[in-house]
Amino acid sequence: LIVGEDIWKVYRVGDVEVQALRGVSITIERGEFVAIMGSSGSGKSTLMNILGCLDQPTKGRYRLNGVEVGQLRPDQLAEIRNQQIGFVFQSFNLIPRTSALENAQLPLFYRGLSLKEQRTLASAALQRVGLKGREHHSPTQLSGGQQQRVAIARALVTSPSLLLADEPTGNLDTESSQDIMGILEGLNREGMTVILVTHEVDIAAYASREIVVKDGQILSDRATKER
Amino acid sequence: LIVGEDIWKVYRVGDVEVQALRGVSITIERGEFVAIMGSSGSGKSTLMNILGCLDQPTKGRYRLNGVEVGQLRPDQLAEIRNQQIGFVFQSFNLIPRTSALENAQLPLFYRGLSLKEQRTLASAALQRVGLKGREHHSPTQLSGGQQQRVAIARALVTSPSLLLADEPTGNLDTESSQDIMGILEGLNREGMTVILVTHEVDIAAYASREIVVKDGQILSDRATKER
Ligand SMILES: Nc1ncnc2c1ncn2[C@@H]1O[C@H](COP(=O)(O)OP(=O)(O)OP(=O)(O)O)[C@@H](O)[C@H]1O
Ligand SMILES: Nc1ncnc2c1ncn2[C@@H]1O[C@H](COP(=O)(O)OP(=O)(O)OP(=O)(O)O)[C@@H](O)[C@H]1O
Ligand SMILES: [Mg+2]
Ligand SMILES: [Mg+2]
Repeated sequence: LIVGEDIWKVYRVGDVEVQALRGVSITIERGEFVAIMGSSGSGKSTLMNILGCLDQPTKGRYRLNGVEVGQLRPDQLAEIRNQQIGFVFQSFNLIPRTSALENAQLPLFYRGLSLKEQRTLASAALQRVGLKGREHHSPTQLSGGQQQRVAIARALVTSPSLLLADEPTGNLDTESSQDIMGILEGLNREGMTVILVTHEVDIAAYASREIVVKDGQILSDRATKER
Repeated sequence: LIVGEDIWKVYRVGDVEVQALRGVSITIERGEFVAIMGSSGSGKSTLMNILGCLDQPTKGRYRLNGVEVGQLRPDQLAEIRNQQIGFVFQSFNLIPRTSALENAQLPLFYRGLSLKEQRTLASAALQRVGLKGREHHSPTQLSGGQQQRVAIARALVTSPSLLLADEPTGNLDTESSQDIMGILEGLNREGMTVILVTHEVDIAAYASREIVVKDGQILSDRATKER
């Protein structure tokens, strides 16, 4: 599904160069459940953005489902993202002054579904992450963990084949975290490929493979015992 | 230092009432180190905002340092906050398109310090949280954990007597979390009162008192063994 070869991402800030990724090669098969761990600033979110077709490498190649992503136009990338990928961002990226329901519904816009069908799917997704009764709240009317759960519902509403989740339980208490991980586990058993970034060992334990990133490179990549 | 009596906070969303806090009474002495825990949506951030004079109760009284905060004008509240309180928000609240250094420097603006003195203090604070080399990055050029650490540096730069930190290590790996908690522990030993919201038991363990919030009320309030 995912083949990244010698991926580099270099940013310029003023006259200083920040090498966020330094030659990352990674292969992920369909249906895997991968946890990515590493220190703050090590390059995890940068890697996720590239795998999720939200950003392109400075150097190196990335094939998603056999398609060379590096060669595509922005509109083609947007279509791939919408058709195949669900994304939970580290900072949620919800639309302000817009309800939880409308936020969760957003990815369905391009699917030719009626508004009523969109609302039904979005409402079910919100209920699944424990947000019944908060559908009409806008982001500032939601707690941190509730905003994060809206972002998760939004990522799942299109039933994507690939889910990239950057710290999806960072703002959640233990019980809500376990609920969310249970949902992801179930979806993975049904075939969804899951790649998640986490700092928490208990969350990483749900995955069957753990990749550790350090200073823009892959430090280790090993199978882990499944629960 | 802090005396909250029967604090209620009720929000209206459409024609629905959300009772975020339902009669919370809390007393915190100078120099304490308190951890607040509880489920997502239980009322922790709402309580912190009221204790930090960022928001006022719907009902009930709050005395900070002997002063009835509920009676004050917004400019008086702003002065109290700036003089006495350092605040780490759950969603960081950094100023976009503004460097880490300028963000950390912001609370010093009202203190009659020269720009050079402000920059020196802000730079030292950033170095203390491990952000040397990232001073001139703006928030979008920083990782999630780096943004969180800028928010922490900003909260500490005025050497406040009271620190309210809402999930200060939520985006940090274990090592950075321990570094930050070590800094807070040290400041607490020097007399700073620390109230922190966390979902993580390991982080709560640094405190000497644990308050659990549930459905807008205090469920339990007990002394915990100090490390
Ligand atoms: N747009 C950008 N411009 C410049 N530097 C950047 C940019 N985005 C990220 N960086 C830098 O690249 C490095 C890696 O960032 P990244 O966000 O991938 O880290 P991370 O592993 O997700 O960290 P965290 O655990 O704190 O979220 C950091 O040092 C960061 O300062
Ligand atoms: N401005 C608001 N308008 C309406 N409802 C609100 C507002 N702010 C918070 N709420 C609601 O009040 C309740 C408590 O929110 P709060 O942010 O205090 O929770 P929390 O304990 O910090 O949760 P988390 O652990 O998810 O951050 C939630 O159910 C939330 O939906
Ligand atoms: Mg990150
Ligand atoms: Mg909160």
